[in-house]
Amino acid sequence: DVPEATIHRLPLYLEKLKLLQAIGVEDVSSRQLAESLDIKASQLRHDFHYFGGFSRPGRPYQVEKLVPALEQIIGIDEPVPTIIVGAGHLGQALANYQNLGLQGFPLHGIFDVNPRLIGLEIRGQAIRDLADMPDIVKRDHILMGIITVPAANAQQVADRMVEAGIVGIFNFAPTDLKVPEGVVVRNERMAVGIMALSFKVKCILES
Amino acid sequence: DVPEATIHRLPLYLEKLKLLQAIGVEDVSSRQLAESLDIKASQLRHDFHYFGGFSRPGRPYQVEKLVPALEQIIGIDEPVPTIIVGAGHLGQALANYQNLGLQGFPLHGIFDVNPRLIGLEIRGQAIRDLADMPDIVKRDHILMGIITVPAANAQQVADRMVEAGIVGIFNFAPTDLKVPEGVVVRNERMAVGIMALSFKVKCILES
Ligand SMILES: NC(=O)c1ccc[n+]([C@@H]2O[C@H](COP(=O)([O-])OP(=O)(O)OC[C@H]3O[C@@H](n4cnc5c(N)ncnc54)[C@H](O)[C@@H]3O)[C@@H](O)[C@H]2O)c1
Ligand SMILES: NC(=O)c1ccc[n+]([C@@H]2O[C@H](COP(=O)([O-])OP(=O)(O)OC[C@H]3O[C@@H](n4cnc5c(N)ncnc54)[C@H](O)[C@@H]3O)[C@@H](O)[C@H]2O)c1
Repeated sequence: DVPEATIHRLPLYLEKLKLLQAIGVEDVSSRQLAESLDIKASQLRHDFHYFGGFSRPGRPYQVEKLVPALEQIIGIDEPVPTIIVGAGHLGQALANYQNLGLQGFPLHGIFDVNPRLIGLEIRGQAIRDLADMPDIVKRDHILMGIITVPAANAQQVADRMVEAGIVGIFNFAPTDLKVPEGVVVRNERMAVGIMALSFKVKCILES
Repeated sequence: DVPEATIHRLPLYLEKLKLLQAIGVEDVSSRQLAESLDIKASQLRHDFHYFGGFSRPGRPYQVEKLVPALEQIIGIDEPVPTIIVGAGHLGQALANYQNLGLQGFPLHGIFDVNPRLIGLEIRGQAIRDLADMPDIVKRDHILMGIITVPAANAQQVADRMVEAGIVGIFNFAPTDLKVPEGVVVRNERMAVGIMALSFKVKCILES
């Protein structure tokens, strides 16, 4: 079992390696890569150990090889089509966010129940009625869903997503979702991020 | 120095303890608290060790004492007034998010440069012109700022925040900000969260 903290660092390694690839860097040592992310080289090697290490001890990593290897491990070696349910402020902000598609999660639909929103276009995607969601999920074999509805409606939306075939739910609503075995939920709490920042601000003020 | 992963778990401990407090639980063991968060009890004790441990070995934690202790460590024993710069989709979603205030970060202003947005109200807060931001930051001694502008404008906004007295920046724009010594930036990348989810979905599909 791979620890949560290791899973969290994989996208950060990938993001840095892609930057190196874009500027033509061919090799990178564990120390260089780790220092660019403000972590210890031993932590990086320990993380990579879960996936076979990627290079012989003492030899640098080949960027051309490491990028596709990490993409495969994360599961974005092929695009992962995604839907959003809830086309309010946050849903529209995510639909509008170009990086989501660039990072491997092309948006295949954004759904809502408010008739005044149906048909509105965000970067070329028209908001559709929630009733159309199951057909789209089945048609395009969609496995990932993002929930940006009010907390009171989130469980019901999760149930409909799971019924349609979704196995990974990215939940922004401040409520814990119950899902069956074989479905994963990730709660995105911006409050966790801002509290971590608050801790660091306090450290600065006290030093 | 407290590790990043430990800092990240503090808000999660606090969130769980507040739930226990709300249902009248007085004592909780490290095992119970850890299991409710799906982590090892030894990891929790190791985290608390950085802050003095909070209880004698083998004795449970007192919820009434632990909640204020963690609030103080995180820096939310008193409200931390915050501003948002960028009142587009994401900025409005954050201004609309009631939990931010409940978690200890009351919103003291949301700013933009688009004249069509100035004056629009979100949950009682009127969007103001960016030109008014420095006065508000100085008047209310605001230390935290959230950036939800396009990547191209983010550095310029960060500079103005720092000039006005902000020391903690929560950055949503997909770009790295340069800030002077004594200022902390936290980049919130939803893409990291969704990739971590993708990894787990892949594990499920392969098992
Ligand atoms: N995790 C975080 O840190 C964070 C930050 C901001 C907002 N939020 C949360 O994200 C959610 C969305 O916030 P917002 O500001 O966009 O709210 P909003 O009210 O602007 O949008 C919610 C949308 O959901 C739609 N909706 C309601 N019930 C639905 C259903 N059953 N099926 C489909 N659509 C439905 C509504 O019609 C509306 O368009 C809220 O739960 C909010 O608390 C979380
Ligand atoms: N981190 C993530 O995962 C994530 C997710 C969604 C969006 N985003 C990012 O968040 C940002 C906002 O996204 P959005 O969908 O709300 O965009 P948006 O275009 O709807 O809103 C941007 C707002 O910023 C304002 N603005 C531009 N320059 C400004 C300046 N110098 N000072 C003050 N205001 C200024 C604009 O007038 C506009 O209202 C973008 O950078 C986007 O890439 C990040």
